Order: sequence, then C-alpha cells, then structure tokens
Amino acid sequence: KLPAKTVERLSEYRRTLINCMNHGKEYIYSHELAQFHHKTAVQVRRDIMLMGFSGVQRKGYKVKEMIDAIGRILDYKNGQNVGIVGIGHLGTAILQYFTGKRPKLRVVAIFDVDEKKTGREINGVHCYHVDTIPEVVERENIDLGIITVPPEFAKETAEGLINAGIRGILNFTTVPLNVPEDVYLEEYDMITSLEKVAYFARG
Amino acid sequence: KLPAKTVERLSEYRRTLINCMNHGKEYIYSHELAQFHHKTAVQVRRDIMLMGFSGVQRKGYKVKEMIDAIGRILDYKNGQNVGIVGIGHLGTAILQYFTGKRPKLRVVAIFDVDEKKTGREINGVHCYHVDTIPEVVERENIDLGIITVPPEFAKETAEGLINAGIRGILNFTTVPLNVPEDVYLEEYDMITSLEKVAYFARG
Ligand SMILES: NC(=O)c1ccc[n+]([C@@H]2O[C@H](COP(=O)([O-])OP(=O)(O)OC[C@H]3O[C@@H](n4cnc5c(N)ncnc54)[C@H](O)[C@@H]3O)[C@@H](O)[C@H]2O)c1
Ligand SMILES: NC(=O)c1ccc[n+]([C@@H]2O[C@H](COP(=O)([O-])OP(=O)(O)OC[C@H]3O[C@@H](n4cnc5c(N)ncnc54)[C@H](O)[C@@H]3O)[C@@H](O)[C@H]2O)c1
Repeated sequence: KLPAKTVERLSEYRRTLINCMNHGKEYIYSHELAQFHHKTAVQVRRDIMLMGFSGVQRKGYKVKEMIDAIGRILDYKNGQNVGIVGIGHLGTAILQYFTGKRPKLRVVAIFDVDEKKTGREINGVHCYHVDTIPEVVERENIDLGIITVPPEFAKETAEGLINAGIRGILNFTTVPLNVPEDVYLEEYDMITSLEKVAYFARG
Repeated sequence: KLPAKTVERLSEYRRTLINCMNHGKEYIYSHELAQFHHKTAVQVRRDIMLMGFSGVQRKGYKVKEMIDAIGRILDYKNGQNVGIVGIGHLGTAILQYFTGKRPKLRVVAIFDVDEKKTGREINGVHCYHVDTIPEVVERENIDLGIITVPPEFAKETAEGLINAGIRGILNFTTVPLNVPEDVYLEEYDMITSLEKVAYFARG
C-alpha cells in the first residue's frame, strides 16, 4: 500500500489530466504537472516513475496513458460500490456531483429517514430507509459509505454501516467517530479549508 | 507566515479542542492530542511550543487556553468577512453548517442569480444578485469568497470576486481557476477524499 500522501497526489494528478483530456490537450510534460500542482519537479518525476513511465518523452507524456496508469494503481479493477446516508443539501450535492465521475466508484444506493425521499429514485439512484442498511449493504455489495446526516445521528449511522460490513467511511458530519482498526475513516471539514484561505489571504 | 501544513494542523487541533470543551473535557495531554490526530508526539509538542506553551503540565494543558492560543495565531483579531456565491445544494449546506462556527469568520452576504433567492434572507444572511458583487463586496468589506456555482460559471465568478477586491477564494466547483499572485486559492474535491477511502478500505 502506498502512503496516503502519494494516493492524494495521484488522485489530484488524475483530476488535472482528465481536465486536460476534456480540453483536447493530449500530451503533458512533468514540469507542467509540477506547476499545476505546486509540487517540485523531483516529486512529480518520482510519481511518474511510480506510475510505470520511464525516461523523458520528447513531446511529453500521453495524457490518456497517464490517466490509465493512475487508474491501475488507485482503482480496484472490479470497481467498488458506494452508499450515501443522509440525502439533504450536502448529500444531494455530492450525489449529483459524483455520479458518473469515476467509473470504478459507483453510488449504488442512498439512504434517508425522510418518507418523502425513501422509496423513490433520486438522480437515478434508489433511496432506501436507513433501517434497511443491513440487507441493502449486503445485497448491493456496498464497500464504502459517505455520511451526510445531521450531527446527532453521525455515530449511530457509522455503527450501522460498520455492522453491515462497510470497511471505508467518508464522514462529512465533523462529529469524531471511533471506528475499529480494520475500517478506514476519512473526514473533511470545510472550516479548515476556509481557515487556510483566511490566514493566507490577509496581507 | 507559517507553512500551510502547520496552519492545517492548528485548525484541526482547534476543532478537536472545541469538541473536548463541548464534552466537558477541560485538560488535554500532548500525547492525547497526538493520538486524536495520528501525529507523532514530537510534532504535537513542537506545535504546542509554537502556540506559546512551554514545559509539561501535570494534569495536561487547559483546553480553553489552547483554543485561545490557536485563535491568536490563526484568526485576524478584527475578524474577516465571507461571501458565498451560488446558494444551491452545496452552498446552502455550507451556509447552514458554517454560520456561527468561528466568531472571527462571518458570512455577511450571499449571492445567486435565481430570483426566488435574491432579495431574500437565507439563514439570516441577505442574498444579493451576483451583478451587485462589486458594490456589496466593497460596502460589506468582504475579504473571502466561497464559490459553489455550477461549473460553467466558475471562472466568471472568480473574476468578478477578484475584480471586486477579494484576495482569498475557496473554490468547490473543481474547475481549475487562474488567479493573480496576490490572491490565495484553496480548492476541494470530495473525489480525492473518496478515492483515499476506496484505496485503503480494500483488504
Ligand atoms: N464537513 C463539512 O465541511 C460540512 C459542510 C456542510 C455540512 N456539513 C454537515 O453535513 C451534514 C449534512 O448537512 P446538510 O446541510 O445536508 O443537512 P440536511 O439537514 O439538509 O440533510 C440531512 C439529511 O439527513 C436525513 N436524516 C436525518 N436523520 C437521519 C438518520 N438518522 N439517518 C439517515 N438520514 C437522516 C434528513 O432527512 C436529511 O435528508 C450535517 O451534519 C452538517 O453539519 C459538513
Ligand atoms: N468539490 C466537491 O467535492 C463538490 C461536491 C459537490 C458539488 N460540487 C460542485 O459545487 C457546485 C454547486 O453544486 P450544487 O449541487 O450546489 O449545485 P446547484 O445547482 O444545486 O446550485 C447552484 C446554485 O448556483 C446558482 N447559480 C447559477 N448560476 C450562477 C451564477 N452565474 N452566479 C451565481 N450563482 C449562480 C444557482 O441558482 C444555484 O442556486 C457545482 O459546481 C458542483 O459541481 C463540488
């Protein structure tokens, strides 16, 4: 397993490379990638070697090949299934944004308690009541869970997902969760992003 | 100015410490903070010295004092004003979540183009049409902008904010933005967070 920082960089490179591809840019030099990501040329070249490229390319690396190389490292070849719990403002934004973005990461089910949402399809994904998490996680082979419920339900939601067999959680509620050692937990709080902006924006 | 990684750690410590305070925990040891954040005791002790604490405390550091110490480093004492552009699913989630969380970071205005939203108060904050960004940014002394508009409007939104005088931007649209050297840009893409979960969750 690679270090988390390396996984992050590869993910970020891939986003940039997909952008390049969407804008018709077919080749990229390592120094361009380094500039985009404010990384040193040394770091980028090391990552490029990790991707399996060797030697300098005269007109740069083929963007499509680099995207595929990163995919071979980052993605699980059979793909992984994702469930989202809590389809409010944030959950809806994530569902709409993420759907279709990464072929190897599929949102296969979403969960809520609101009867106006459960039993319906939202953005083409079926919304189930949270009480069905045990059977739906098993039936749909859900590997990863995204938690976007109100803070007071964060812990019980995580427990429900873990008891159902989920081994990876992305928690947006900013409530600290205690998870077993064999569960990978990632959290994000926009406050930290904003505090960085606030700190560096002032003269 | 501190390095970005240090600012990030201080912000994350503060979130943990605020959580401690809300749960009645008044003292914390450096090794506890290290554990919470999966950092080495060495790193945490270095950060604690940076905060102005010296020497070991027998029953741990006073949580409230540490929160204040971080505030003296991270916050601008007069506070900074924040505007959010694009009050859809993501913008609304951020507005509701962030309001009141950090006394020195105040959302003073929000902007949209949707006539059902502009001219009204949402979560106690006045929603203006984006055409008024130049005058409202100046009148309300907005320092920082959060961009949560659809991707096709990301670039023009950033340009509008920068022309109006904003020097710090937090961009959630995942469209790459080119900003002048004196503008600080932070971006976030949940895909990178999810790809980390996906990578580390599988056996
Ligand atoms: N990490 C960040 O930067 C950040 C940013 C914004 C919001 N948030 C947090 O994200 C969460 C969602 O925010 P939001 O604005 O979308 O809230 P919201 O109130 O709009 O949505 C919450 C949704 O969860 C559902 N729900 C309620 N109880 C549930 C339960 N027990 N199980 C499953 N679903 C349940 C509700 O019916 C609703 O659909 C909150 O915890 C909020 O604090 C975090
Ligand atoms: N970074 C991430 O991880 C992440 C996650 C989710 C969504 N997103 C992105 O965030 C953005 C917002 O997503 P959403 O689900 O809230 O979308 P949305 O469609 O629900 O909301 C967009 C809002 O912007 C307003 N708007 C449209 N044109 C505008 C303009 N020119 N100026 C100002 N406001 C304008 C709309 O009226 C609406 O209120 C999108 O770009 C989406 O791709 C990013």
